[in-house]
Amino acid sequence: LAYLRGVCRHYRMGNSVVRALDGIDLDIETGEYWAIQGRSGSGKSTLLNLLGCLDRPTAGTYVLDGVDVSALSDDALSHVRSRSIGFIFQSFNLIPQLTVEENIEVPLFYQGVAPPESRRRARELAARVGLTERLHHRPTELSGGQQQRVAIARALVNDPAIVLADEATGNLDSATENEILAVMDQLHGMGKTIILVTHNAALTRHAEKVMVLADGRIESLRTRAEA
Amino acid sequence: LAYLRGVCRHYRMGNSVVRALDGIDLDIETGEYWAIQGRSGSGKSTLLNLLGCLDRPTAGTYVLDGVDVSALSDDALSHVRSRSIGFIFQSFNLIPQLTVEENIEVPLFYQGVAPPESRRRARELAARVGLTERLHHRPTELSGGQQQRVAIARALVNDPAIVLADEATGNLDSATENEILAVMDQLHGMGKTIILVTHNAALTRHAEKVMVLADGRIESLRTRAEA
Ligand SMILES: Nc1ncnc2c1ncn2[C@@H]1O[C@H](COP(=O)(O)OP(=O)(O)OP(=O)(O)O)[C@@H](O)[C@H]1O
Ligand SMILES: Nc1ncnc2c1ncn2[C@@H]1O[C@H](COP(=O)(O)OP(=O)(O)OP(=O)(O)O)[C@@H](O)[C@H]1O
Ligand SMILES: [Mg+2]
Ligand SMILES: [Mg+2]
Repeated sequence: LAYLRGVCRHYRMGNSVVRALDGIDLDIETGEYWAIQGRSGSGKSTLLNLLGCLDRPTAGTYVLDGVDVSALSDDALSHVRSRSIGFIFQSFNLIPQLTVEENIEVPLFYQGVAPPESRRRARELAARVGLTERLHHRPTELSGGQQQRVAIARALVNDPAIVLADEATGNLDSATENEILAVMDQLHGMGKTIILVTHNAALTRHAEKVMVLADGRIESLRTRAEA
Repeated sequence: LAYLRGVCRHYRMGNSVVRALDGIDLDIETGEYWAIQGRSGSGKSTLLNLLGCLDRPTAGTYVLDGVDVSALSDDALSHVRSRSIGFIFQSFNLIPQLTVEENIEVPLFYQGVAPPESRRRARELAARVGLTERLHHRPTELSGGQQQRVAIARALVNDPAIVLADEATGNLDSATENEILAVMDQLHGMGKTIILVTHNAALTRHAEKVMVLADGRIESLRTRAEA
């Protein structure tokens, strides 16, 4: 499905350079379930943003579905994203002026889906993450875990082939977290590729491949059979 | 130190009422270490905001240090807060235009502490949460866990008597989380009152009292000796 070769992401800060990613080589097959772990600041979000076409490498190659992503224009990149990638942000990125229902619905408009179909699908996803009773609340009228679940529902409403989740259960109690992980398992069972960044070691049980990052590099990578 | 009697917090939404807190009775002694758990949406942040004088009950009484908080003016409330309470928000609430160092320093200015003393103390707290190498970054140039640690450092820089932490380690790997919990234990050892909202059951080991909320009410409350 995708591969990275020598991928780097640097930030210049005055006279120094922050090497958020410092040489990543990776192969991802369609339908795999990955867990990415590592210390705070080790590069997990940076890697996920690159995989999700939200950012570009400063060096190296990223090929997705046979296309060299670094060669694409911003418009083409945005098109790839909205069509095949569902991204759950570590900081949610909900639109404050829209209700829960409207926030979930937004990605469908980009795909030319309109009411009543878009509204029906948004409500279906809201039900799946337990938010039916909050459809008309705005993000500031929700608890932290409820906001996180809106972000999850929105990422899934387009039925994306690839789901990238950046610590998507960090604000959830374990019962609710298990419900979300069951949704991820379901999606995986439907053939989707799942990549979860998580600090919770227990979540790696659901994954086939577990990668640990340290200082912008891959420290270890194991397949569950060996785990 | 504090007690709550019949505390309620309601929100009117059109024709319905959301009962975020629905009758809380609670006694908190100085120097205790509490853990608050419960499902997403059960009222934890709402309770913490009330305890931290960031919000007022719609009904009931909250007495802190012998003072009926509901009787205080906004100014007086704000004064109580900045002097004795350190609050770590679930969504961090950092100031985007300020650097890490400046963000940590802000509460000191309200207490009339100025550079070089304020700068020295901000750097001391930054070191304690492992952010010495990020002092001049702005929040958008930090990882999620680094932002969370700035929020922690800022809450502690005033040496508050009461520390209220709303899921303050949800974005941290377990090694970093343990470092933060060691800081909390240290503060508790100095006689401070600690109240942690957490989804991580393992964290309740550090607490003397563990409360579980459900639907805005206290479902259970146990003291560690019985645990
Ligand atoms: N401004 C508001 N208007 C209406 N309802 C609100 C508002 N703020 C919070 N709520 C509701 O109050 C309830 C309690 O919210 P609270 O933030 O205390 O939950 P929580 O236990 O902290 O959840 P989480 O674990 O997800 O952070 C939630 O159901 C939420 O939807
Ligand atoms: N715009 C930026 N400018 C400078 N440095 C940055 C910028 N964005 C991120 N960084 C740095 O890049 C490193 C990796 O960040 P990243 O967000 O990928 O970490 P992470 O593994 O997701 O951490 P966490 O677990 O805390 O979320 C961090 O040390 C961070 O300070
Ligand atoms: Mg991150
Ligand atoms: Mg909360």
